[in-house]
Amino acid sequence: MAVTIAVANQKGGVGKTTTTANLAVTLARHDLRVLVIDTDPQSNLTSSFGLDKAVSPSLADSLLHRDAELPRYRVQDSTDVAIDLVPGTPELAAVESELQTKLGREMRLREHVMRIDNDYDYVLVDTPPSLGVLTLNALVAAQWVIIPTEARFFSLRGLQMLTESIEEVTIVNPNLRVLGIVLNKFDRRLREEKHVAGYLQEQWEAEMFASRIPTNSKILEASSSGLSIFAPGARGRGVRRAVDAYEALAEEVLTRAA
Amino acid sequence: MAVTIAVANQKGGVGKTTTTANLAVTLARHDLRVLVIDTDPQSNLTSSFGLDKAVSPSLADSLLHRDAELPRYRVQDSTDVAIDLVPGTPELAAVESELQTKLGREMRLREHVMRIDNDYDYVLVDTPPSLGVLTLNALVAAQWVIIPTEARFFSLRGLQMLTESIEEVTIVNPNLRVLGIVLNKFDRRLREEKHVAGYLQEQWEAEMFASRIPTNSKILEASSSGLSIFAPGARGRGVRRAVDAYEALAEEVLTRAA
Ligand SMILES: Nc1ncnc2c1ncn2[C@@H]1O[C@H](COP(=O)(O)OP(=O)(O)OP(=O)(O)O)[C@@H](O)[C@H]1O
Ligand SMILES: Nc1ncnc2c1ncn2[C@@H]1O[C@H](COP(=O)(O)OP(=O)(O)OP(=O)(O)O)[C@@H](O)[C@H]1O
Ligand SMILES: [Mg+2]
Ligand SMILES: [Mg+2]
Repeated sequence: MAVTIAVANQKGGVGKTTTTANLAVTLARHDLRVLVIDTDPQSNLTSSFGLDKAVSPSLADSLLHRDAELPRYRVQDSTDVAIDLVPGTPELAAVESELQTKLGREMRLREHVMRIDNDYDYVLVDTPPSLGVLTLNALVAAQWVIIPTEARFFSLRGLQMLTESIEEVTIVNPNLRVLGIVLNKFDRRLREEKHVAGYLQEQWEAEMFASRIPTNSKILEASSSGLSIFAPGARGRGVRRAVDAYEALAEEVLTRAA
Repeated sequence: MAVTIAVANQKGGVGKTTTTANLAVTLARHDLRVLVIDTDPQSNLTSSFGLDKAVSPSLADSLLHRDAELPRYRVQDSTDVAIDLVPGTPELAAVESELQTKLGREMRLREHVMRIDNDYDYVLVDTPPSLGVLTLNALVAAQWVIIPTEARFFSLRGLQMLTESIEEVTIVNPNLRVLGIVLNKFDRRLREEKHVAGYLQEQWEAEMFASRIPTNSKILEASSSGLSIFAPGARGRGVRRAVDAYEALAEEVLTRAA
């Protein structure tokens, strides 16, 4: 049975997609079988793996029709590491309202994941920046939640709301727990960031991962050029630092989730 | 009758809230009467104006009950410029599902704004990072949309989806048009940003505002310290540059919306 992790934070732009993609590749480099699921209508995770063609049937279909298969595509990251991906599509936006009145609206993804989770060691689910039905489906399907956050004031306020929502989800998914909070885009040159990071360490000490992902232009460039930071051709100190940061995070994930 | 502008982009973290807050203060410094409305359950706009107390009745109540008043609070920005604010609250998250089956679910905010818009010259509406019912209410209530974006690949994909949604809203709000796209957090030292900025200029030339808001740590610090970049005590070259950038943007807004 796979370890299923939802990557969630309703605060926008904190690095959910980037963390999901890079953590998935890092785990796959440890020879683990990895599936990533993109529940965001914007489908940034799907495009970061270079899959841009129209997909049918799609994840939206399987959320609406219990007997539709979960569409899985093998994506060859530029590092020759194989990962399976359930692509997101714009139709997911309509699923939010279509599921509102359906029975077990937040259990739909879990049912599909349970059918296939023997094929994987890790399943990572990227979510949109909201606490709506799509994110709820990810939280109900998962055993763990990774919460990427920035060291910014607005993100702090979101953490409280998110942990309360996670608490509520334990009504239908009693196993769900926070695996950890990862500080992303951390820029220790900014006074503001050091200040908020200190506060996070104090208030959420048990949840905070020791590893922090620094702000790094190579991470930014990778998410758009399609050339992963792990690619054989990617070189330099910036790449090295980025790979090491995700490597350290993956080690902590493996230890905490074991 | 006020000019009503929705500030929207379903891509998270692009600077919707920061742009709304700073543009509102800049317009108020031009002796214009300004109202800001916070439709995001995270309520970052509300906390950036220092209003943190529980509000009742709230915006969520007025969206659900047509005869409830829109709650307006006078907030004194630290620059002594007065702005009215309709605060956001966490209950707004529940409004998304409660309104799904109600008649005229996306027209609710418009009805309230029309009752009070003679009191203002400009009404700015901040929205959550999604294209759900709350953002739809803002788009139906507005005549214009300002789209903050970053010069990042993931943001580009969102622009297409957003402009298609805006096009659809013209079924119920024929006047709605894009006032402009503003490049925010622009860092011209990054190759990636220069590259995407060039693409934006080519593909969306007519919509792009000439003014760009640079990435600036003073803008970041202001949104959390509660000390505005416009405050008498805020000094230095970074502050000057930030204030000038919003000043230039406000000029373009005034020209285009006239
Ligand atoms: N450590 C990092 N260093 C530099 N840039 C980063 C880092 N992590 C993410 N980014 C960039 O920050 C932006 C936001 O990241 P991303 O899109 O992954 O966030 P998100 O939380 O998934 O956003 P959304 O809320 O829209 O889903 C992207 O342009 C991404 O490339
Ligand atoms: N020009 C800028 N320079 C530096 N930091 C900025 C700038 N504009 C916004 N920020 C910072 O970037 C982060 C994201 O901005 P903001 O919260 O306004 O975006 P948003 O689009 O409203 O996010 P959400 O999608 O969660 O509503 C905040 O920490 C903010 O302080
Ligand atoms: Mg994302
Ligand atoms: Mg915001």
